[in-house]
Amino acid sequence: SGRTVADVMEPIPTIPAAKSVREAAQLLITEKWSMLAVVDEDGVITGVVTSWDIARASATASASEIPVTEIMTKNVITATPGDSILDVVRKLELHEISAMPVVSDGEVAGMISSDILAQRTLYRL
Amino acid sequence: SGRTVADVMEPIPTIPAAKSVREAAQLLITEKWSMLAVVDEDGVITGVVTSWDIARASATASASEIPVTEIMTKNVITATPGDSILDVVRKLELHEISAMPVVSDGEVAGMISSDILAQRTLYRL
Ligand SMILES: C[S@@+](CC[C@H](N)C(=O)[O-])C[C@H]1O[C@@H](n2cnc3c(N)ncnc32)[C@H](O)[C@@H]1O
Ligand SMILES: C[S@@+](CC[C@H](N)C(=O)[O-])C[C@H]1O[C@@H](n2cnc3c(N)ncnc32)[C@H](O)[C@@H]1O
Repeated sequence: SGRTVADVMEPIPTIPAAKSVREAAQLLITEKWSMLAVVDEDGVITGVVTSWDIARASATASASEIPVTEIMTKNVITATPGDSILDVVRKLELHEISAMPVVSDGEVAGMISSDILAQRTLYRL
Repeated sequence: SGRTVADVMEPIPTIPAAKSVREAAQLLITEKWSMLAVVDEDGVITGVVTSWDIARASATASASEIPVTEIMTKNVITATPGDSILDVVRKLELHEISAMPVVSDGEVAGMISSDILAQRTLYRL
């Protein structure tokens, strides 16, 4: 069982910034964890998209052909590989989010989420 | 810190079966936890909807005016108030889901999710 993010993080799916909301939805539903990192042509993360953002686009009747950049969250809350699980839980709770990309030396190394934490760090009670 | 579902469960938002996918999306984005229980006129749960279902509807270009019953999951995986946290984690992992309604005597009593577990039962590491 893990003590830091590095012990339990999982790969994070990415999507190019030019893709549409519909393409983001199509990718999201094939992935195990409900977050995509939006990346520019240099592979640098410019935002995140979760199924919540797709739901908001649906709720506001946004055209699904618009670029994913228009619905993504640009102010990305992240973790580092060395963060403790407690730091992660506090950050998720504070921002009312379920997942975060993990960054190391400016590069996206993976993701951590409450699903992953529940399955991999919840001590057997 | 909790040992059973009853100790940590939270209220579950409900939506009438006659509502549309768009109305479900509008309700989902206002709620803290990303699951709705779909109920018939007697208040009996007939399915669940998560933002994943809204994303799939968007991905397949489904009209957002269709009833929520057409996108909900009818075979609902549930917990009971007496279930242990370990039972819940195993069930969430087995079905690759993030949340479950909690039922007691055939009535929906609340919901439990990996977000709730991470915040309320993850022992401080
Ligand atoms: C407030 S949360 C509530 C729903 C759900 N817990 C979730 O995380 O998607 C929804 C919003 O948070 C954003 N979000 C999720 N994870 C994020 C992260 N790591 N950094 C920044 N924003 C994030 C999503 O893009 C979405 O706009
Ligand atoms: C396989 S999960 C993957 C995404 C995410 N973990 C989630 O739970 O939504 C997505 C599907 O599971 C369904 N689902 C989620 N919770 C459920 C539950 N407690 N019982 C039955 N189906 C559920 C949703 O309706 C959706 O169709």
